[in-house]
Amino acid sequence: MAKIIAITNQKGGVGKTTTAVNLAAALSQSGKRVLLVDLDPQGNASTSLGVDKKGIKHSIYEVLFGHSPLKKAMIQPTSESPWIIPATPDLSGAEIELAGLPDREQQLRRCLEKPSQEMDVIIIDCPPSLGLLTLNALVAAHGVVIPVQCEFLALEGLSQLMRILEIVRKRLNPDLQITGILLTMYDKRSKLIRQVVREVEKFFPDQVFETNIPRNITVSESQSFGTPLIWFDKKSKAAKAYQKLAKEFSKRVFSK
Amino acid sequence: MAKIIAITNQKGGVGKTTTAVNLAAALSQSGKRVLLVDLDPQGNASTSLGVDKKGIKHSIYEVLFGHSPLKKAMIQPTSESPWIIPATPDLSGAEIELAGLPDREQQLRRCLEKPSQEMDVIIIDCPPSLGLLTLNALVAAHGVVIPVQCEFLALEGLSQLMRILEIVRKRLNPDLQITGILLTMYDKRSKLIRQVVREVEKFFPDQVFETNIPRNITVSESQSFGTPLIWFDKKSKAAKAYQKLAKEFSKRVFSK
Ligand SMILES: Nc1ncnc2c1ncn2[C@@H]1O[C@H](COP(=O)(O)OP(=O)(O)OP(=O)(O)O)[C@@H](O)[C@H]1O
Ligand SMILES: Nc1ncnc2c1ncn2[C@@H]1O[C@H](COP(=O)(O)OP(=O)(O)OP(=O)(O)O)[C@@H](O)[C@H]1O
Ligand SMILES: [Mg+2]
Ligand SMILES: [Mg+2]
Repeated sequence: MAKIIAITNQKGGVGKTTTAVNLAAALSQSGKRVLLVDLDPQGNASTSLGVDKKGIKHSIYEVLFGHSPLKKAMIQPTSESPWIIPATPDLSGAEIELAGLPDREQQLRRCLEKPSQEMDVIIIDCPPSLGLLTLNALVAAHGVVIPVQCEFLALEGLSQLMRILEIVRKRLNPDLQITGILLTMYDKRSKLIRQVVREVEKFFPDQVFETNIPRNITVSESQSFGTPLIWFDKKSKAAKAYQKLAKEFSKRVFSK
Repeated sequence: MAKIIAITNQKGGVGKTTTAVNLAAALSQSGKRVLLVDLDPQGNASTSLGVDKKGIKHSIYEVLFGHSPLKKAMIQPTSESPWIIPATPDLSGAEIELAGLPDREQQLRRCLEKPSQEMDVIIIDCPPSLGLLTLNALVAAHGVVIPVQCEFLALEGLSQLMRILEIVRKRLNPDLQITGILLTMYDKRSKLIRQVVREVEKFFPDQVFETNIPRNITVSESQSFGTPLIWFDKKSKAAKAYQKLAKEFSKRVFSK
């Protein structure tokens, strides 16, 4: 049975997609069978793995509403890369369409029952909101990784997100655990950033990953080439940090 | 009649809130009567203006659903600052609740009819999505300002956003114009950033503001002190850029 992990934070631009893609790639490189689900209508995870969205007939939208079997939507862009179920702009209408269904939060969990027989880990990249798409991911998941940009505004959303996770655990998914909080775009030269880091470690002591991800300009370049950073610029500090994160993640997720 | 301008982009973390707050503050400083509407459940615009959200009884949530008159929700944190209608976490349930209403996209437009008699400009800070909250802002608005971070992934969402704006203009709000595209976190040293800027200017030649906003670490600091950057660190390059933007914005919005 695969472990299902959602990468989520309603704050925008904190590194959810960058983390989902590079974590999935590092785990796949270490021999795990990995499926990445792009659940964001922007489709940034699909682009970051080099998927050309224009030609896609079967995306997560068709899978969610039962129009396509999940197996038809799975793509492996290169032999080394993780499998991915891409997202297209059609997904932006999904939240309103889901709102009208009976078990509206359970759709994704149902879709992932079959593939979790063949995979070791399924990683879900969430959009920057706490709407029905993210709720579907939280109901399907065993764990959540929460990327937090080391900026003041990012702190605000963290306690709101923790409250939501508690509600989901009580009412919809008792298995849901916090796999870890990941500090991203870390720059040790800035006093404010160090202060934000101290706050996060104070409020959530056991949950912060030891690994943090430094800011690195080649992240954006790797995305423009549709290649995970850990292969595009493997010697960069951020790439090495994602490899280290994959080891720490595996200890927390697979050794239980 | 006030001009109503939505600050929107479904890509997260591109500078929507930073732009909404500093543009509103600069316009208010120049003598305009300004109302800022925080339409993001994260409530970052409220925090950036120093509003303590814990004690709020009347927020944009109560106003949208008719529980509070708008006048009761308006706050002016200091005598110089713009007026604001704050957002609280209650707003995160609004999209599902709006989905069940008949004129679900028109709620905000109706709420803003009265205040636009007394204001010169109403600025709406949108969440990072194209859901019903953002749709309400686009139906109420005369213009949109689109902050775009100079990063590769940010380009992807731009054409999707333009398609949505076209649909809103055809079906819901024929007055909707693009006030301008604002390039944020601009760093001229990076080759990729200069490439992204060239792409944006090529696709949307007349719409990009001449002013762009440089990256500046004191932005985040100003937010932690609940003070707009243009007052917190008025000599910084980003603060001067926002003052320049306010002038360019006024020419595009008020001189018509
Ligand atoms: N470690 C890093 N160093 C430098 N830039 C980074 C880093 N991580 C992410 N970025 C850049 O920051 C931007 C935001 O990252 P990303 O898109 O992964 O965040 P996100 O949380 O998925 O955003 P959204 O909320 O829109 O889904 C991207 O342009 C990306 O290139
Ligand atoms: N010019 C700038 N220089 C440096 N940092 C900036 C600049 N503009 C914004 N930031 C920082 O980038 C982060 C994202 O900015 P902001 O919150 O305004 O974006 P947003 O688009 O409103 O995000 P969201 O999608 O979550 O609503 C914030 O932490 C902010 O402090
Ligand atoms: Mg993303
Ligand atoms: Mg914002």
